[in-house]
Amino acid sequence: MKLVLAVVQDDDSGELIERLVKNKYSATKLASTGGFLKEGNTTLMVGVDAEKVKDVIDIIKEVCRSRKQTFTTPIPPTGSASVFIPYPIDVMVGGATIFVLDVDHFEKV
Amino acid sequence: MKLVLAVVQDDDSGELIERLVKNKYSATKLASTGGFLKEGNTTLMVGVDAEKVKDVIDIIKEVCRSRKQTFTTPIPPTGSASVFIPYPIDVMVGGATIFVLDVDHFEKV
Amino acid sequence: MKLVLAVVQDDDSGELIERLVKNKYSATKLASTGGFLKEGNTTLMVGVDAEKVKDVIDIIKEVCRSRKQTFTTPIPPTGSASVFIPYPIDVMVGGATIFVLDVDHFEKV
Ligand SMILES: Nc1ncnc2c1ncn2[C@@H]1O[C@@H]2COP(=O)(O)O[C@H]3[C@@H](O)[C@H](n4cnc5c(N)ncnc54)O[C@@H]3COP(=O)(O)O[C@H]2[C@H]1O
Ligand SMILES: Nc1ncnc2c1ncn2[C@@H]1O[C@@H]2COP(=O)(O)O[C@H]3[C@@H](O)[C@H](n4cnc5c(N)ncnc54)O[C@@H]3COP(=O)(O)O[C@H]2[C@H]1O
Ligand SMILES: Nc1ncnc2c1ncn2[C@@H]1O[C@@H]2COP(=O)(O)O[C@H]3[C@@H](O)[C@H](n4cnc5c(N)ncnc54)O[C@@H]3COP(=O)(O)O[C@H]2[C@H]1O
Repeated sequence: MKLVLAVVQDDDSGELIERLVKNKYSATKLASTGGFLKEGNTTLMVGVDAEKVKDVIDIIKEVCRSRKQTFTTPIPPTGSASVFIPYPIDVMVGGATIFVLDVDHFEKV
Repeated sequence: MKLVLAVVQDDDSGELIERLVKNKYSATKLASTGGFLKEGNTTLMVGVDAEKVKDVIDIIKEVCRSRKQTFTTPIPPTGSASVFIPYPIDVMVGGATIFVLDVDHFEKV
Repeated sequence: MKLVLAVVQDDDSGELIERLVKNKYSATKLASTGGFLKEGNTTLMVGVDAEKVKDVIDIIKEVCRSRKQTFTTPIPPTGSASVFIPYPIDVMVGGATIFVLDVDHFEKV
């Protein structure tokens, strides 16, 4: 038995939990905060048989992989134009930090 | 030193902590959420000497063992009767998921 | 890779996180509650290379070491005096409970 602890972005945690549950994995969600950015994030605890660890990490990768997302931010009008011009900017989102711990003993009562 | 992580129902966590404290164990409580039912539950962290792990698990079993509880739900009146009839239904409550992790190094400062 | 779990007082957690971040460590903060005093405290998760564990524990010691703090509590006036007399009392604050766990596998995605 291994315990997978994954720190993921709040925006990805809902979809990640759905995918894990759909694949018959159990998970427990803990609300957490990043030390550097001080933003809320999610720490997920997934207890799983050792041979399934790779599968769980693959699911985390598919949902949480750092990716570029394009946000259109309105650029304030310049000169006489009174219309906001949408302007695309790229921001890196997602990402997951994964720790796998060995479990000495597992029991459900 | 071992670290016992137990995911238990919110309703059982108060009594469980009291029983652990009465038996001179220290515990730290983390609010958590179940991945499947999306209901609040409690993740308890108990650092304890290796030879006491079995005792801690026995206390968890006594307080949190899955058990049938009978709830009386009012059945809406039928026909001309205008009185709600209490009707007993059995629901499984309790339960605990327990992970025991090995602790490399323990220190209080 | 090791995972340092440190249960510290809420009042010390802000400064502790700043010191860790300044020393290029990453940390994740979990809100927690003490089993005995039922007061809020902070559980900090710091994943770090094995040879840096001692440095992280030294930083925790410097910020969180149990120490005497003098509080002046107003003593109600006695007799005809109508002025509160400040009276110093010593209280032990701080302290940290530290668990170091071995990490089987670490990955960022
Ligand atoms: N070794 C570890 N142990 C425990 N938790 C860990 C960890 N590595 C990452 N995390 C958790 O994952 C979140 C995202 O980390 P990431 O490395 O992708 O992205 C990080 C990283 O790129 C950067 N960063 C973090 N600490 C830094 C530092 N001391 N100096 C410079 N940049 C830092 O800021 C981003 C946000 O960090 P934040 O702390 O808010 O949030 C972190 C933290 O909650
Ligand atoms: N291996 C593990 N790793 C991490 N956390 C674990 C875990 N096993 C259990 N837990 C935690 O314990 C709670 C109760 O689990 P239990 O197995 O008694 O009771 C579970 C189980 O009977 C069922 N269940 C959970 N996941 C399922 C799934 N993928 N498919 C079908 N049923 C599921 O629903 C009940 C409530 O689950 P929920 O997720 O809301 O809440 C779970 C979860 O927070
Ligand atoms: N082995 C362990 N496993 C998991 N978490 C641990 C732990 N040892 C300490 N902690 C966490 O650290 C907090 C401070 O513990 P400390 O030992 O400094 O200070 C403790 C200790 O001096 C005393 N205490 C704790 N449990 C006791 C008990 N069963 N009987 C008598 N005194 C107790 O009360 C203070 C506050 O305890 P509280 O539970 O509110 O808060 C605890 C708890 O959240």
